[in-house]
Amino acid sequence: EPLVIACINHKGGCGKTTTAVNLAAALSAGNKDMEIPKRRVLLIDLDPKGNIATTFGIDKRNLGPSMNELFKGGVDSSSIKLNECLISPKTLTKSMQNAFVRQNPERKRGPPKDLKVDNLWLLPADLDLSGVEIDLATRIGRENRLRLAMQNTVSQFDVIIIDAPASLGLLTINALAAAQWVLIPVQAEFYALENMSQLMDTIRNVQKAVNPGLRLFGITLTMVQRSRLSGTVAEQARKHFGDRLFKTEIPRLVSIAEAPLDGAPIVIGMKPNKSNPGSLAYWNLASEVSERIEII
Amino acid sequence: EPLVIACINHKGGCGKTTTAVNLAAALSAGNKDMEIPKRRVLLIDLDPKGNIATTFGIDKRNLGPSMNELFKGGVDSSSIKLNECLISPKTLTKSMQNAFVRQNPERKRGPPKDLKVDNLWLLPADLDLSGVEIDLATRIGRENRLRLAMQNTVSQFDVIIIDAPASLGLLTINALAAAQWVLIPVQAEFYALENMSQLMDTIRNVQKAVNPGLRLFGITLTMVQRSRLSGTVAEQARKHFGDRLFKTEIPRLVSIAEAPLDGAPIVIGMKPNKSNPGSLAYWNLASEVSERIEII
Ligand SMILES: Nc1ncnc2c1ncn2[C@@H]1O[C@H](COP(=O)(O)OP(=O)(O)OP(=O)(O)O)[C@@H](O)[C@H]1O
Ligand SMILES: Nc1ncnc2c1ncn2[C@@H]1O[C@H](COP(=O)(O)OP(=O)(O)OP(=O)(O)O)[C@@H](O)[C@H]1O
Ligand SMILES: [Mg+2]
Ligand SMILES: [Mg+2]
Repeated sequence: EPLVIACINHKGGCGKTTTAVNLAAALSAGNKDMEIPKRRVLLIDLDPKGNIATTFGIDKRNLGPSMNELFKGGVDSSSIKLNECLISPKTLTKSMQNAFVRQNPERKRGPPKDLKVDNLWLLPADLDLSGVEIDLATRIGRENRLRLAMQNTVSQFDVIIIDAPASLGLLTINALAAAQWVLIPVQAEFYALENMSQLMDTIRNVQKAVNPGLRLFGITLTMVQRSRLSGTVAEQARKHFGDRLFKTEIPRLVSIAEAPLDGAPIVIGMKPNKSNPGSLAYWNLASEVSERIEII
Repeated sequence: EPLVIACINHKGGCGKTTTAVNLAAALSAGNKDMEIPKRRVLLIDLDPKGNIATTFGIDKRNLGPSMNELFKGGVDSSSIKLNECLISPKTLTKSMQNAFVRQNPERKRGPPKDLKVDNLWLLPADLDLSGVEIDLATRIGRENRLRLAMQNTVSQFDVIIIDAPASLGLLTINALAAAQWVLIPVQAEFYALENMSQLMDTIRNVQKAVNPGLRLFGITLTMVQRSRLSGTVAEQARKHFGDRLFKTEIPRLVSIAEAPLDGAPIVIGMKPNKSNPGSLAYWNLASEVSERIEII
C-alpha cells in the first residue's frame, strides 16, 4: 500500500514542482548518514506545463502513451494502463546525463557518475492535459479518474508524490481525490495567508464530498528570504498549523533554480553540505518528511 | 473603443498580477515628466485567487455582484451588468488608505495624501470563480462569456487590462477571446522558454478558432536577477521576439513584493526615482507601454 502525497497550492510559483521533485528524488535515493531509507518512489506530474519531464531532460515530443490517455479513456475501458506510461529510473538517468552534456558542452569530463536515480519512476504530463481538463468536466466520476487509474497498478511503490498545477480545477481535484495526504509548499509573500485559507476551504470540501480519508501531511515554507513578510507569514503559519509546519525552511537560492541546468534537481546534482545550502535544505526537508512517513 | 490587453502566462508566479496592477495604476495616474497621459483604466481580475482586490485592501467577503454572476448567467439573460460589479476609484482609494492604517498601526501620521487612484476601476474576482470555470465547460459560447459581458458596457474606458490565472483553462481562454492584445510577463528561469513556446501555441489556436484579431502586445522580463539563466533567457527572448520584448526589465526586489503592505502597488506607494528602483522600473515599463499604445 503506497503512501500517496499530493503537492498542492493554487498560488503560482511557490515551489510545488521544485519541492515534489527534490523530495521524490531524495526519498528514492535515501541517505545513510541522515538515516533516510531508500524507497521506491513514483512521481506523478499533473501539470500541463509538464515541467518535471523537463527537469530530467526528457523530450516530451517523444513520450509514449501518457497521462492524457488515462484521463480520456472510458471509466472501465481505458485502454491504457498507468504502468505503460511510466518512465523508468534507467531512462531518467540516461536523460539526465544527456541533458548535462547538452547544457554543459564545455565540461569535457561529462556528467558525474552519481548523476543518476535508481528507485524513481515518473508519470509525465504534457500540454494536451489542459484540453483534457476542460473535457473532463462532463465525464462521469470526473474527480476520480486519477484514483481509478492508480488502482491495481501502484502497489510496487512505497511513496507516490503528485505535483499539481496552480489552480483549483479538475486536475488538482483529481490529485486531492487520489491522495491520502496533502503537502502544501508556501512562499512567504503578501497573499500567502489568504491563499492558504482559500486552499484549506477547498481541501475541506474535497474531504466532505469526495475523499474523507484526505489529511494534511504538512506545510513547508519555500523561497524564504529576509523581509518584513517572511517573519509575519512564518509566524502565522506556525500559530495556525503548529507541528504540521515543517521545521526546515527552504531558502531562496539561485542554485536551487539553476540545478536543472546540470541535468538534475539539486538533491541529486549537489551533495548536502554547508557549501551547498540549497541541497542541504531539501535533504533536511526529506529527512523530516521521511520521519513523518515512519510515524504515520 | 477601449484597448483590451490580457496579461497571460500559464507559468505560475511570474509576475502577471504585479505587472497588470502596476501598469493599470500607472497608466490611470499618468505622469507629466515621463509624458504618460492620464487614461481611464479598467482592471479585470480573472483569477479565482482574487489577489487584485487584496492588493488594494478590499475585503472580498463584502463584494456585491461579481464576475461570477457574469459568467453564470444565461447567454442573453445575465441579470447582472458588468458595470454593477465594478469597484470605483473612490472605493479603491478608501480601501487603500484603510489598509495602510491597518497594516502600519505604528505610523501615527496615517496614509500619505497621494495614496489614491482617480481613474482606475476594478472588476474583482473571488474563489467561487474556480467552480464557475468547471461549470463553464458545458455552456454554449463558453469561450466568449467575458467578451459578451464586456460589450456595451466598457466604452467609457481607454484601456482594459485583464489579469489571467496560471492555467490554460477556460478562464484564460475567455481572457484571450475578449482581448485584442496579449502581454506576457516572463520570469527568466529554467522552464521559461519551453513554457513560452507552449503559450504561443495556445495563442495561435485561439487566434484560429476564436479570436482572429488577437495580437501580441509584448513580452516583459520580470523578477530579473544576475544568474546563468537570466542572460540566456533574455537573449533567447530578444532573438525570438525582437522589438516585441520591452526594453525595461523589472528587477527582483523585495520592495515590489512588499508594496501591498503599505496598501498599494509600488507605482502608487513610491515615487519613481533612483532610491525606489522598483517603482522606477514599473513606471519605465508603463512609459514604454504607453508609447506602444499610441502607435497602435
Ligand atoms: N528555493 C528556491 N530558490 C530559488 N528559486 C527557486 C526555489 N524554489 C523554486 N525556485 C524556482 O522558482 C520557480 C518557481 O518554482 P516552481 O516551478 O517549483 O513552483 P511551482 O509552484 O511548481 O510553479 P507553478 O505554479 O507554475 O507550477 C522555478 O523557476 C524554480 O526553479
Ligand atoms: N519584481 C519582483 N521582485 C520581487 N518580488 C516580486 C516581483 N514581482 C512580483 N513579486 C512577488 O512575487 C510573487 C508572485 O508574483 P505575482 O503574484 O505577481 O505573479 P503571478 O504570475 O500573478 O502569480 P500567479 O501565477 O499565482 O497568478 C508575489 O508575491 C509578488 O509580490
Ligand atoms: Mg509547478
Ligand atoms: Mg496572479
